[in-house]
Amino acid sequence: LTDFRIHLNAMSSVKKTIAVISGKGGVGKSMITSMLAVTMQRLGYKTAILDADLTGPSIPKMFGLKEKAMQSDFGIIPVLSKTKIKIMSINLLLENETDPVVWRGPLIAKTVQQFWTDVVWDEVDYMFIDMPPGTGDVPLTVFQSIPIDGIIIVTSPQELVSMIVSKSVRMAEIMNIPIVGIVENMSYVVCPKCKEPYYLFGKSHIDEIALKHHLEVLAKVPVDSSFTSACDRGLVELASDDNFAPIVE
Amino acid sequence: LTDFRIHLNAMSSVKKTIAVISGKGGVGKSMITSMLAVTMQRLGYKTAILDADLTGPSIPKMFGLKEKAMQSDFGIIPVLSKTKIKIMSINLLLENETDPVVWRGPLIAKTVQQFWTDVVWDEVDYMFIDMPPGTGDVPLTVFQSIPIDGIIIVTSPQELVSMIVSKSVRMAEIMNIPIVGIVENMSYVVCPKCKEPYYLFGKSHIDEIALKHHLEVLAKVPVDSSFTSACDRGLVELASDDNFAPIVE
Ligand SMILES: Nc1ncnc2c1ncn2[C@@H]1O[C@H](COP(=O)(O)OP(=O)(O)O)[C@@H](O)[C@H]1O
Ligand SMILES: Nc1ncnc2c1ncn2[C@@H]1O[C@H](COP(=O)(O)OP(=O)(O)O)[C@@H](O)[C@H]1O
Ligand SMILES: [Zn+2]
Repeated sequence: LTDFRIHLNAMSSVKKTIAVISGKGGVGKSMITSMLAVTMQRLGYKTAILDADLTGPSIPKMFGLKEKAMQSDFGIIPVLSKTKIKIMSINLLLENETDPVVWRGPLIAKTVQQFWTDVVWDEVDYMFIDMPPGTGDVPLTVFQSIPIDGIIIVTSPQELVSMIVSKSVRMAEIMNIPIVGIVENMSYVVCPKCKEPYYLFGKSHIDEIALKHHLEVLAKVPVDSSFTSACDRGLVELASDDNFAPIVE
Repeated sequence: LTDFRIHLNAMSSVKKTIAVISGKGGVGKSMITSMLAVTMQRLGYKTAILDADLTGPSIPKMFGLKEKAMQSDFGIIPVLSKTKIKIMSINLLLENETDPVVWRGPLIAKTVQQFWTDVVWDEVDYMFIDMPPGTGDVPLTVFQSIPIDGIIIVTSPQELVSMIVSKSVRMAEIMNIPIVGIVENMSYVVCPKCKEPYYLFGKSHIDEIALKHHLEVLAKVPVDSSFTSACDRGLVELASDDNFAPIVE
């Protein structure tokens, strides 16, 4: 099985890779990936993010990264965030961020593989991989192109959660990758005035769905406009991690 | 231009067709389409819904329709909702609702055209068309297959609204169809306890975006779990139309 492992750059060492998947775009997968990395980094782990979401590369924007990645003799150097998280994303390589590349499955997988082999990931404890959204062919080909140690599923209550979890479980089984657990995003909001929580779409069924698949619900993240503005302003590293700290086993 | 009009069934008469579009799935396009029809019907207009969203046909479920559509000598008879709205959807025709048809653009357009020509739309004042989500080829081919008098754009603040509105405006221009206006869905929630409105993703920019494109914001619909449960239980016709009544010109 280690033959399957696509070889890291000679100068790299990555202990654990966690892929973050979602049923479709817009459920907050990139925000959750960023917050997982931010939280781990605050706890002292050397953290990295590999932005494999090539059609919607929002990681650099959330971290307010202004510079492009540099090339060295050993390979491409990831860009460091304000709190020293190592980040690689297509937006850090292309000159013009609105480059009209048509990203198809095989090209996405090939590019993500190059992010793994050609980037110098110097001493990383945890690498979070922001996957292309969906549970179909595109994320599947990415799973086949780099070694993944665990999967986190991001769900949002207004989608068909049970179907998305079933599809994700099947995808993880096909690839023989363990599922770390489920993060439910945007299921409730806390009224800033009276602090009352309100379940936006009614009580969610995530606990029953998780139980049915023997999965753990790692966190339930409320809709919080401070997250939105932090992400919009490139300041995700200032956001509160109350919801995320418990995920760290 | 009337030659372009795909001919209605001989027994049909439809005064106005309004297509409801969205940037992507999950922003509440089908719920908004249903509520527009419900509100018009309550005001005394003879209303119909043509469910052109073949990959996600949720209209019958929202109306709690249990029966299948019947065939007559004149054509297919639409199913009547509890308040007599005439409805046609692929789910009302296929025996097995989980039929694994792969819906591609040309097949969607052809099927929607048949909904227009082969269904007896007997005396309809307003027909709302639940379009396939997106602003790309698939909805474009549907626009080319049946006559549309106006477009309503449904947006949700956590997507790239300005890009979606620009793409929708371009699509409407290509097809030479006027845009009735924009409905912003799920941008705020009213706390059930203290009645304080809370902007989930921060203050939205929909008014500026609408102004820039000379469009009207027809309504701003809050996230309200009573909508979700009404839709889930097939009782959308019982939902409150406070937000929707003003849209009726
Ligand atoms: N819990 C949350 N509260 C408030 N805003 C959120 C939350 N999760 C995501 N967002 C916002 O929603 C938008 C979409 O999130 P993103 O992570 O880019 O989704 P995805 O990667 O699934 O497409 C972003 O503007 C983000 O800041
Ligand atoms: N304003 C709202 N408040 C609460 N739930 C909503 C609202 N709008 C949509 N929903 C719910 O969100 C889900 C997705 O809505 P739907 O209309 O099917 O989206 P789309 O047609 O854009 O895919 C449904 O369960 C629906 O009941
Ligand atoms: Zn309150």
